[in-house]
Amino acid sequence: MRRIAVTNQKGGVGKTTTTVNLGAALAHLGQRVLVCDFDPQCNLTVHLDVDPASEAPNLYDLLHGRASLSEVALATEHERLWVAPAGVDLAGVELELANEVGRETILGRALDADAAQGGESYDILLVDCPPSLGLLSLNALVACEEVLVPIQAEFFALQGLGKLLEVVGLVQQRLNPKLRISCLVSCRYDPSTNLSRAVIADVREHFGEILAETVIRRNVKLAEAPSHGKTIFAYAPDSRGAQDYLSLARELLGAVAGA
Amino acid sequence: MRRIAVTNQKGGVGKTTTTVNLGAALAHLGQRVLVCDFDPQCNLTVHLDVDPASEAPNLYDLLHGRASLSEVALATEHERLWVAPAGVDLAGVELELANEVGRETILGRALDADAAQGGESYDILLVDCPPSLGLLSLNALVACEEVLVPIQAEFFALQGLGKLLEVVGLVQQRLNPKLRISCLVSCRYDPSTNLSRAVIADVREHFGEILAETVIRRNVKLAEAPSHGKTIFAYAPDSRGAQDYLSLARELLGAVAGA
Ligand SMILES: Nc1ncnc2c1ncn2[C@@H]1O[C@H](COP(=O)(O)OP(=O)(O)OP(=O)(O)O)[C@@H](O)[C@H]1O
Ligand SMILES: Nc1ncnc2c1ncn2[C@@H]1O[C@H](COP(=O)(O)OP(=O)(O)OP(=O)(O)O)[C@@H](O)[C@H]1O
Ligand SMILES: [Mg+2]
Ligand SMILES: [Mg+2]
Repeated sequence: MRRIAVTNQKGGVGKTTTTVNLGAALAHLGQRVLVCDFDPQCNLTVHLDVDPASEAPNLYDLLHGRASLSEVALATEHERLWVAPAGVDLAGVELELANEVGRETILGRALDADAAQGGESYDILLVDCPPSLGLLSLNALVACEEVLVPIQAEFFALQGLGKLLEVVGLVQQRLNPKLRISCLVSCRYDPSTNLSRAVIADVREHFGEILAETVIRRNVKLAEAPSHGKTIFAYAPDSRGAQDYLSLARELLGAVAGA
Repeated sequence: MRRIAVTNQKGGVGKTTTTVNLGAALAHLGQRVLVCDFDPQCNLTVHLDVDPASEAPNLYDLLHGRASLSEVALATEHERLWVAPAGVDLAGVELELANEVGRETILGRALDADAAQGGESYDILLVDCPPSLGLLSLNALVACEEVLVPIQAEFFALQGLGKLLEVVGLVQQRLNPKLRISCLVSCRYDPSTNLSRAVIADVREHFGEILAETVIRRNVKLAEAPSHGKTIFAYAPDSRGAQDYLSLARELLGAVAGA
């Protein structure tokens, strides 16, 4: 199973939108995909029409050792797409688990345990992270082998990348030698401004070999889909947003094939 | 001194852009303004052309009791506008201060101590918060009497407001009875989509009496200004962005006058 953490501590760049719709696009192309909501805001959970206040077990219970991944994962209305929802209590884990031994490895160990017990088998796991580099994001970086970084082509995007690379480097050295940044994805791209073009040119110069060819363009259908509890493929399958995420999914699958 | 926390745990809604440019607009109208960068991303610090890696004392030192506000605050090139910068270490305080007695009251006590010792006197203090409701944001909510909430007229904006109101309520009950949400401000507004109009109508229905009349429209000049280390007034004084933040500043000052 390919495990990918979708993270960027800069807020509002398109992490949740990418996790949901890239996940759905990969499922569309025949992959069995599990998307996890590791953000206490529960945006991904709501985007896929699950109630964050539901009594059913969620990732908060998994982190406290009270539920396995198989008990948390739910089927969605989309074939081959499952979701492991967040709960309203998830914000508490940063402090609740602060003194736990191996606190950064809880998610990784839970995923390994589930696979060992013959849980549902997925081809790809995507973890949506909160806009910070705290304990939840660290758990995702330790549990995964790849990092996918959505960026918005604006000035602050460049400032945050340095810090993110530093943290990924530390996790590689100390906790997870397999971890690598596999892909930077330009999201919410507005080709009409000089700013966007200038920032993307800058990113291509410094990170050219990992910058995805596919650019996710600004498309209001992507911002409307969550209010209907649907992925872009169920809400507006002919939209630019659906095309762009399908092209990104193909690029991601092609990257492995060529590896 | 009017103390205002600029916060919303939803990422990328315009917190930093609002703190810098509302601060500059208030200074433009004759107020003495201090803006504080309480976000470990250091976006506000860089926006005002200060180096987050500088050796000079910053808010990280203030939180550890090693520097007072007067020692941290720096003049900017704008008359009547000062900045208390963040440092690259600020991300560490969530865990470093987790077990400190009264950990949520550190900023408030430092501001009180500085005023008592005859520190620089400001009319208005604005605190830019990170996209989370952790220890840094709680310190801002305890230290301030007002909360200004930038919102982006998109679906996830509504989802987060409930949680923010809940946390503000808890802070009011347990730590700071004076705290109130004084203003919701629609930022990055794009009048051309049905989504924006529908969300704003929804917000007006639920929060009409605190929703600012002024709407901050999408304006690329606001996104370009940070790469020049300038406020919108120094970078593009005739832009829509400058007009909108000036109108918001007038509204904020009028609100007090009428109080
Ligand atoms: N390509 C796009 N076109 C138009 N709107 C988009 C696009 N991608 C995301 N959005 C919208 O932009 C906003 C931010 O996106 P999203 O919530 O996915 O970002 P995020 O990085 O997950 O934010 P946070 O840091 O709060 O977790 C949302 O309102 C979303 O609907
Ligand atoms: N009115 C506007 N018009 C155009 N761009 C804007 C506007 N307001 C903010 N921006 C841009 O949108 C992006 C997000 O804004 P900003 O960084 O101020 O949000 P934030 O809430 O502080 O984000 P974070 O949650 O990461 O702290 C930035 O690239 C900024 O330049
Ligand atoms: Mg998100
Ligand atoms: Mg900010």
